[in-house]
Amino acid sequence: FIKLRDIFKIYQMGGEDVVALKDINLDLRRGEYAAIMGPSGSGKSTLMNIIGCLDVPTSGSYHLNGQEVAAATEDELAAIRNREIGFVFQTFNLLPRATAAKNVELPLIYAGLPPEERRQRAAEVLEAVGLAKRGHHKPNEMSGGERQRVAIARALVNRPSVVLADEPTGNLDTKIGDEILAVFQHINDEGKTVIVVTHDPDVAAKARRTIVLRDGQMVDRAGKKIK
Amino acid sequence: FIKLRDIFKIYQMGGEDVVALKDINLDLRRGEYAAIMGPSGSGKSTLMNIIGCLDVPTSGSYHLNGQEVAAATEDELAAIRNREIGFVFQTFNLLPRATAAKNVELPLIYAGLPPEERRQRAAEVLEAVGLAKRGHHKPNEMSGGERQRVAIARALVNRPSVVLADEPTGNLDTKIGDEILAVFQHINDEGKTVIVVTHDPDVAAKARRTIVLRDGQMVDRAGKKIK
Ligand SMILES: Nc1ncnc2c1ncn2[C@@H]1O[C@H](COP(=O)(O)OP(=O)(O)OP(=O)(O)O)[C@@H](O)[C@H]1O
Ligand SMILES: Nc1ncnc2c1ncn2[C@@H]1O[C@H](COP(=O)(O)OP(=O)(O)OP(=O)(O)O)[C@@H](O)[C@H]1O
Ligand SMILES: [Mg+2]
Ligand SMILES: [Mg+2]
Repeated sequence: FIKLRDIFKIYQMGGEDVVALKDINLDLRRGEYAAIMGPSGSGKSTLMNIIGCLDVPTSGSYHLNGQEVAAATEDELAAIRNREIGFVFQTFNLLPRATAAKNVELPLIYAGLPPEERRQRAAEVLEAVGLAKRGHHKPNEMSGGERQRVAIARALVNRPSVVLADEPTGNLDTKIGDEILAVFQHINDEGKTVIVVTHDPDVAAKARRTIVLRDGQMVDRAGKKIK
Repeated sequence: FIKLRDIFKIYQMGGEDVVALKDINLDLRRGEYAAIMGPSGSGKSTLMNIIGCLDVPTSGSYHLNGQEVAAATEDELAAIRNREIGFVFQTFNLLPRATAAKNVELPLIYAGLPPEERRQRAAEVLEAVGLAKRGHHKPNEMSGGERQRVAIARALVNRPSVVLADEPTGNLDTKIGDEILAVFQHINDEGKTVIVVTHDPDVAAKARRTIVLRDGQMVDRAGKKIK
């Protein structure tokens, strides 16, 4: 379902190269629930952005559902991102001048849903993340953890087949964090693929499989490079 | 040293009021090392912003080092913030078009330090947070945890007497998070006051005292309101 082969991501910056990912080889089945862990700067967000079709590798191949993503047109990529993938960004990336509800409705606007159905679905998913009464507030009128939950709600509202969450509980207390993870588990029980980047071993424990990065490479639990 | 009496913070929004803080009474000694915990939305960042002179309460009084902050002039407040207080924001608030080193030098520019000394100090504190080689990169060329560490470095570079850190390890793995906490402990050993907002009980355990908020109020460990 997700097949990464020999993936490299290298940022060329003036005289130096920053190797964000190297030698990444990874197979993920449909319906997988995986956690990605590793030190700050080890390449986790970069890997997520490539899986989520938000970024392209410098070299290597990425097959999603049998299709080589590098060969896809801009329109095909946009359609994949909107229909199939729900992405929770590490820095939320909410529209500052739109209310929480409008932010959450955005993927449904792209999907062409009528207004009443959009409002209904946005309200449902905001309730699921504990923000039922805050839909009419803007991001800068909310706490850090509330904004994180709006970003989570937006990623889930289109019922995507792949949920990619980059440190979704970083700004949340344990209780609400567990509620969010229960939502992810429920989604995974329905057969959807869930991939979570986390620094928290308790969060990784909820996944069925853990992938560990160090300095841009995959390593096993002893820290030795996997090939 | 820090004395909050009957602090309220109420946001008036159209027809409704959001009570972010109510009945806050708190004494913090000079050299205290305190953690503030509580659910998402419970008022932690709001409390930190008031302590850090970045926001004013709706009612109540705040004495800092014997001076009533509400009675201070704009210039006096700016001087306090620049000389006495180092603030790590939950959302980092870095200048996107400046390098990490320039971001870290900013408080020293306000303090009037000459360029060579600024560069030296910025390099020292960037090394202390594990970013020795990244000073010439901009925030959008860095990972989430790297940006968080630039924000931490900037808060510490002017050697403030009060360090206020709003969830400083939220984007960091355990190893680098522990290194940051060791830096805070070292600063506290020198007699400086350190206050950390955190969702992580392991981080709170490093402080000498924990303050718990729920729905804008201080509660004891059983969850009962403190008066
Ligand atoms: N500018 C604002 N206008 C209206 N309400 C606000 C504003 N800023 C914060 N709030 C509300 O005040 C309450 C406390 O917010 P605060 O940011 O202090 O919470 P917090 O404890 O830091 O939460 P988190 O752990 O999620 O960061 C929240 O309900 C929040 O939505
Ligand atoms: N646009 C960019 N230009 C140059 N280097 C970059 C860029 N984006 C990321 N990097 C670097 O690539 C490496 C991997 O970054 P990435 O964001 O994937 O790390 P991460 O594992 O998500 O870290 P964190 O846990 O701190 O969020 C880091 O060293 C980072 O500084
Ligand atoms: Mg990241
Ligand atoms: Mg906060």
